[in-house]
Amino acid sequence: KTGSAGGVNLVPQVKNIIPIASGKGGVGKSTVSANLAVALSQLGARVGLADMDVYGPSIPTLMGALDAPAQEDGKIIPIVAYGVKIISMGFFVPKDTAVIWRGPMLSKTVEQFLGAVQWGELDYLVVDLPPGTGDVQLSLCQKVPLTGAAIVSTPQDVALNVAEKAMIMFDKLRTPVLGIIENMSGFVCTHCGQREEIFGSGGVRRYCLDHDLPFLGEIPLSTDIRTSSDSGLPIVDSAPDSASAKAF
Amino acid sequence: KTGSAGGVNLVPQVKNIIPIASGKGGVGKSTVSANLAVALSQLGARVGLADMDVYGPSIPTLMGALDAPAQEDGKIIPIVAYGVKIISMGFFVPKDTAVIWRGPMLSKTVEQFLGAVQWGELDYLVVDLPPGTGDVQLSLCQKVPLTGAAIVSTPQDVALNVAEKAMIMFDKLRTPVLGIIENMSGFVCTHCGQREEIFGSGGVRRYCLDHDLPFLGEIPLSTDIRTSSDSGLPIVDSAPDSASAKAF
Ligand SMILES: Nc1ncnc2c1ncn2[C@@H]1O[C@H](COP(=O)(O)OP(=O)(O)O)[C@@H](O)[C@H]1O
Ligand SMILES: Nc1ncnc2c1ncn2[C@@H]1O[C@H](COP(=O)(O)OP(=O)(O)O)[C@@H](O)[C@H]1O
Ligand SMILES: [Zn+2]
Repeated sequence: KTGSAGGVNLVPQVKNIIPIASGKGGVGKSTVSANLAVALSQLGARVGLADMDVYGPSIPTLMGALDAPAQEDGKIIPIVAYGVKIISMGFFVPKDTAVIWRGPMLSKTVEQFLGAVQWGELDYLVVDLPPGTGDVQLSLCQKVPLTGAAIVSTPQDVALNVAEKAMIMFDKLRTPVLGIIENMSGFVCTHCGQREEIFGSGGVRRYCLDHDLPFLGEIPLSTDIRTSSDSGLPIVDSAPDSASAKAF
Repeated sequence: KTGSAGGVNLVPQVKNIIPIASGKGGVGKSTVSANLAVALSQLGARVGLADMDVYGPSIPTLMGALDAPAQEDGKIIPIVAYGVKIISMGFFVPKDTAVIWRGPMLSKTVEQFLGAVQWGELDYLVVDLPPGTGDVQLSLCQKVPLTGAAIVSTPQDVALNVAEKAMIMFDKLRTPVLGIIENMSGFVCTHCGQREEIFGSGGVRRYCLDHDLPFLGEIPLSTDIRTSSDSGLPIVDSAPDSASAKAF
């Protein structure tokens, strides 16, 4: 494990911290983070979910958790949904407000969401990262030991080229990469069963073979994943026997 | 016009500066920026395209422009493709390198890409912004007068809620919002003609009606837009009579 260079580990009671990352935005990091956290909780693990996308938090919507957290002894008590403890900027910022902050404020938020939340004993803390390779990612890698990062990408070159930037960053910061998930991989028409490669497919599996990285699986592009996100019902819970849920 | 608060306008020779923005990543800001710039150039305007997505530049790939720019008298000479002058971090950073910078370096890059490039006289400078409401957006609004921002979103709630953050920011920074473009609006199966609402449709038009904002149009989700992006052939140039090109 790396991280917490020379400092104190802000969350010593957490066994595994797993960032879900991608250099690219809109590839499904939040959707994967939410469904992964719920799936781990269904297996009986004690799970936390930290939404570090400060500018564009969508975890509260995805998890149908819209209350504001309470405080106790100066610590924030996380909101619980589907058995998962959750923290997000979305709980503190009204819908009609934007967080217009420069870098240093982002780093403060990372510290708060780690050290100032009453996480309790956790087996897994899933961290939904924003796109890019900036302040939030750097601060996370420097403040706590990370078990390993899971990378999410869509299959096409334009997305994979940018998703790759997060992997390069983790290598530089000596954080292990657990592997890559291909999301929005192929679309099957619900009317005639024709398979359409809207964003392509297979691009991530090829990349993993070329770079000797574990391929963690593929999730289809499907309308029910998007509708479950919009309605705050993670698909691993709302349709556990569907192909989409099984892919997660 | 706002911006360049009390300072010197870094690009006085540019008539209109139009940021293409969205709080949300992966909604098509770069694809819209590239195709808009090429379409404006085809109409006879003198057009520049500045890729301010420092962590995840994709304009060089989208425009098929992969050479490194030359320098002359301490200024960067932009690369020209499809009649458009282009600057991007992608020209300066090799594929296997990530830009792992904190906020202040982003602001320096914004200044460089405005003041240190030999843009010449331009009718339009299209600026492809990264997701979020942070350093790059703040610096841009503070350094130059902006004509107005075009916002891009996909139709679903999760995306629109975050795309909205950019509009809130522009209002705060007294930058006009020209309107919103709905991208990836509906998908038509090429085999049976059935329309699938993978990301939904109509969400942006409704939002514009509710908030008294101009609706700038909708672009369908289509495989040929993605393939044209991956191959560096903006669709307004490679298939000018297609429905996708007409939408741009
Ligand atoms: N496999 C999928 N099929 C259909 N829609 C998806 C899928 N994965 C994600 N989405 C949708 O795409 C949008 C972007 O996903 P999100 O998880 O917010 O990405 P990120 O966190 O990388 O920005 C959301 O509206 C989500 O519902
Ligand atoms: N209307 C569309 N139909 C199909 N694919 C699209 C469409 N618009 C964008 N894309 C693809 O979606 C991906 C994300 O688009 P991009 O322009 O990079 O978004 P952003 O700049 O907002 O991150 C790219 O691979 C692009 O080719
Ligand atoms: Zn069909």
